Amino acid sequence: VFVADRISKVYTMGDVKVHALRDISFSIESGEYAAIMGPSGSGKSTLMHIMGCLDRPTSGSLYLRGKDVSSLTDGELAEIRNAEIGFVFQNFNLLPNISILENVELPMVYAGVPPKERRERAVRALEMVGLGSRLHHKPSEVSGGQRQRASIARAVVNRPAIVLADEPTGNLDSATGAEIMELFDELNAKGNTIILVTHEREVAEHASRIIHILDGEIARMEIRKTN
Amino acid sequence: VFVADRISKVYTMGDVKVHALRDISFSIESGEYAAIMGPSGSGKSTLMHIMGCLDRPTSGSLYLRGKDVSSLTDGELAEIRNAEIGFVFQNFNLLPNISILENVELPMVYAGVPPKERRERAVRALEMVGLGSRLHHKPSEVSGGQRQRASIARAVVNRPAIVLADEPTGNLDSATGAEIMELFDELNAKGNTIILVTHEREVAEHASRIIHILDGEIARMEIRKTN
Ligand SMILES: Nc1ncnc2c1ncn2[C@@H]1O[C@H](COP(=O)(O)OP(=O)(O)OP(=O)(O)O)[C@@H](O)[C@H]1O
Ligand SMILES: Nc1ncnc2c1ncn2[C@@H]1O[C@H](COP(=O)(O)OP(=O)(O)OP(=O)(O)O)[C@@H](O)[C@H]1O
Ligand SMILES: [Mg+2]
Ligand SMILES: [Mg+2]
Repeated sequence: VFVADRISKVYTMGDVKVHALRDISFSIESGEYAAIMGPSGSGKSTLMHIMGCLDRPTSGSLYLRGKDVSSLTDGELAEIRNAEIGFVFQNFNLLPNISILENVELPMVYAGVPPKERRERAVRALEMVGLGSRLHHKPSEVSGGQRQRASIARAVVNRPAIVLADEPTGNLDSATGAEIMELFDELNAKGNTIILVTHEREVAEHASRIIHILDGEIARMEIRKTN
Repeated sequence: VFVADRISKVYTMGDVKVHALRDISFSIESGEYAAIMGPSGSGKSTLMHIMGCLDRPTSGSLYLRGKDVSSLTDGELAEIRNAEIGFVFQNFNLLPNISILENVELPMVYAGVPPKERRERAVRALEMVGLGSRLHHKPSEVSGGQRQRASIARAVVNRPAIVLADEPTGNLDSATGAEIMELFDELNAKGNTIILVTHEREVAEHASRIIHILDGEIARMEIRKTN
């Protein structure tokens, strides 16, 4: 579903260049369960944003279902993102002035889902992540881990074929983190492609392949025997 | 150094009340190394904000070095915070429009440290957390884990007697997380009081006591044999 062909990302600040990604090539099959691990600052979020069609590479190409995304306009990218990809941001990225329920409804507003169905599906997604009693709180009125879970509910509510989750359990205790991993496991069992960034080994071990990133490059691929 | 006497915190939203802390009492000795663990939403950050003099309890008292902080004005609280307490926020809380170097200098600006010394100490604190090559980046121009480390540098740069760190390693890979824990261990060895919130058992095991919070109450105290 994804093919990355020699993707590089260079951030230019004045006369300083930061090479966040250096000539990265790999492919992800449809329905695959992959994890990305690597040290802080190694380029994981940069790579996720490019795969999520939220950012463009400096050079190289990303193919989504065989189509080169760099050939698409911003509007077409936004449409693909909304229809196909659920993105869990490392910093949650919830809109601060609306409730977490309204935040979770947003992707369905763009997709044109009728209001009553939208509300029901958003409530159910939030109940699934344990936030049924916090629907009308604003993001600043819930805990860090609850914000993280709200952003996970928002990412999956539109039933995307691909879920990209950047450190989805960083703020969660092990029991709550295990519930979130169960959600991702179920989505993958139903055929959805799941790509997770994590620095927790026990989270990565849910995946069938772990891509190890070091200093903007793929250091090694670890294939896991799935039982 | 801290005595909490029947501290409660109730958030009131319209007609809904959220009891985030319920009658919590405990004491922390000067120079102690304590960890706070508990499920997402159990009240850890709320408790940390009250101990950090960033928020007031709904009822009960917090004594800092024998003084009841609820008897202090906002100005006096800000002074105590700046002089005595280094706070690492769960959401980092860096000012977005200035560089991370300027963010780390801020506590010293309030404390009246001369500019040259301020700049040198801020650079050293950022080098200590591995960010020597990102000094002039804005918070949005570094990775999630780098923002977290910048907020740790800011918390320790004023040499506070007490460091309160809310999930300081949530966005860090194990090697980088271990470097941060070494920093906290050294600060404690020098006599500073360290209180960490974490959901990672291996981080909590650096402490000599783990306070387990459940649903706004202390569920149990775990005393660790320190070798
Ligand atoms: N401003 C607020 N208004 C209403 N409820 C709030 C507010 N802030 C926090 N809460 C609620 O109080 C409870 C405790 O929140 P707190 O942030 O202390 O939890 P926590 O233990 O730090 O969780 P996490 O591990 O997810 O960070 C949560 O259930 C949260 O929804
Ligand atoms: N806008 C930017 N401008 C300049 N440099 C940037 C920018 N965004 C990221 N970087 C740098 O690019 C590198 C990769 O960042 P990225 O966020 O992809 O890392 P990461 O692997 O996700 O790290 P973490 O595990 O800490 O979240 C980092 O060294 C970072 O400082
Ligand atoms: Mg990242
Ligand atoms: Mg918290």
